[in-house]
Amino acid sequence: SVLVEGAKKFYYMGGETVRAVDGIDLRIEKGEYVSIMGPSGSGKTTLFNIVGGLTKPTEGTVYIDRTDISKLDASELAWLRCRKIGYVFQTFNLVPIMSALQNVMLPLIFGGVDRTEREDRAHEMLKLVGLGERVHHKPTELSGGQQQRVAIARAFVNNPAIVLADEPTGNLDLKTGLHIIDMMIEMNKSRGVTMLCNTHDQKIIKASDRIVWVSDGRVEKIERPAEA
Amino acid sequence: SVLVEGAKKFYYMGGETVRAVDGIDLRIEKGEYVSIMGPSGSGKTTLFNIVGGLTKPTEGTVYIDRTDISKLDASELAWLRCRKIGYVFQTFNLVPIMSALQNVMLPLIFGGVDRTEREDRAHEMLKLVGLGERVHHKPTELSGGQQQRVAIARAFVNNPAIVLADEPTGNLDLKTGLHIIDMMIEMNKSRGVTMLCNTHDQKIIKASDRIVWVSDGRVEKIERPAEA
Ligand SMILES: Nc1ncnc2c1ncn2[C@@H]1O[C@H](COP(=O)(O)OP(=O)(O)OP(=O)(O)O)[C@@H](O)[C@H]1O
Ligand SMILES: Nc1ncnc2c1ncn2[C@@H]1O[C@H](COP(=O)(O)OP(=O)(O)OP(=O)(O)O)[C@@H](O)[C@H]1O
Ligand SMILES: [Mg+2]
Ligand SMILES: [Mg+2]
Repeated sequence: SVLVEGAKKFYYMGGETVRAVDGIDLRIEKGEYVSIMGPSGSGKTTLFNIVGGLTKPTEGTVYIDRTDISKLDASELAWLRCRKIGYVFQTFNLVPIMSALQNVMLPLIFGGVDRTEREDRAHEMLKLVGLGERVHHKPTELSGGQQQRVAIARAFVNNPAIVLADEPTGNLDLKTGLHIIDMMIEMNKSRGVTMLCNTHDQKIIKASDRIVWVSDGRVEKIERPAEA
Repeated sequence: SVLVEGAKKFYYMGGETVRAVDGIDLRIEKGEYVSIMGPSGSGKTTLFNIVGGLTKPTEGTVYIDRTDISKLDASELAWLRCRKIGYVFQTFNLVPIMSALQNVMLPLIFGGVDRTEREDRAHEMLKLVGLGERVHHKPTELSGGQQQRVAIARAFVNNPAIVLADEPTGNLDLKTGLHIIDMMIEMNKSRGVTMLCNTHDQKIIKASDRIVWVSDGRVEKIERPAEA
């Protein structure tokens, strides 16, 4: 489960203070599928980075399964980021010199999985996202939506407890997007992966247990899809 | 106007040939607003790169205003890419060490515009895309959708004859996306900018004069929005 208490993130630029996140409280239960929606610039990626332990909040606390993540030492934080949480970044962040297969195998190295099994599991994930025929292509040899799908495969390959996905369907056509959303729902329902998705995509909203609306760094309202 | 005749782009990888674009003929009239739709990996970005003179086709010819662009020398090609055509890349391609304002001012340097006017025009474009308050932020200090809008502002600032936009609303929420689409329609109708948009966004489709559907590197069909 994820608990965010009083999170704030301020950037000081010249004379101005940018309040990217300006007081957010949020609780996500184990196995829940939560979408975060809001205008461009409203703080979704900043919240993602705070929850994922990638950015220290200016104020506030994040608990992952009741552990205050600011209290973790370097190796515990590394374990959290490599085993417990999977990330799909808005800008993909793939390793440019590695193939799709090698990129997806990467988290498994930290899982202490042997090479044959790493290859098998990476192949399997890439097939699941429709890229079985592109496994040896490097990121520059892939389309935008293909790179996005490699990033998604990489996030799930290690069977993390939580996946944080930042606009995971932004570069996908309707059909491919639906396929990916079905895969993420399947991961959520059958493997119990807790899902936190930043999205503008109505199709993801419909699949969610709850929708959190943010605006100007704060939570505006929270609702169930039936009400949305 | 843009004329594409028999365009093909093949990549040779180990024993395999990837047919990214596999025989495309396309004619776009001056001032037209054309959308290109198709599944992830179907060849839209590759076609964009061929039309924009960024990639040489394996076969086929591109004519911009009746000029075969493969016949242009280096300085003529530079003029084409800096003055005649504006680009919104799927991966934005902003200069990381420059602010939003400096990024948008860049094409104007090639236009021989003096500094005061460059700043004024860049400010004006950034206001038009809703970023008047973020002009001094660098790309890493901007949200994904804000970076996308800087890329859009940069594409239009030089008053090019043609704008090629690759998924320009992929990272934008509904409201911001509509605002940007209205701005592009305005540029098309009032300034006569010829628009070629790769997109998955139904809102852009509705605004287009024609929709070109691509699949596996070929044109599947072309229709008017009323029929779509
Ligand atoms: N440099 C390259 N080497 C090998 N294959 C490539 C290269 N660039 C692109 N491809 C392949 O060519 C095909 C078309 O790619 P392209 O980027 O044009 O697709 P797209 O329609 O823009 O997709 P998307 O909607 O995901 O952005 C894809 O299958 C891709 O894997
Ligand atoms: N390093 C930084 N320095 C200064 N301001 C920043 C920095 N990073 C983000 N911001 C600002 O904080 C605000 C929130 O950014 P964030 O990336 O969280 O938005 P977002 O909701 O993810 O937007 P989008 O939907 O466009 O991706 C934005 O207004 C942005 O300009
Ligand atoms: Mg974001
Ligand atoms: Mg593309």
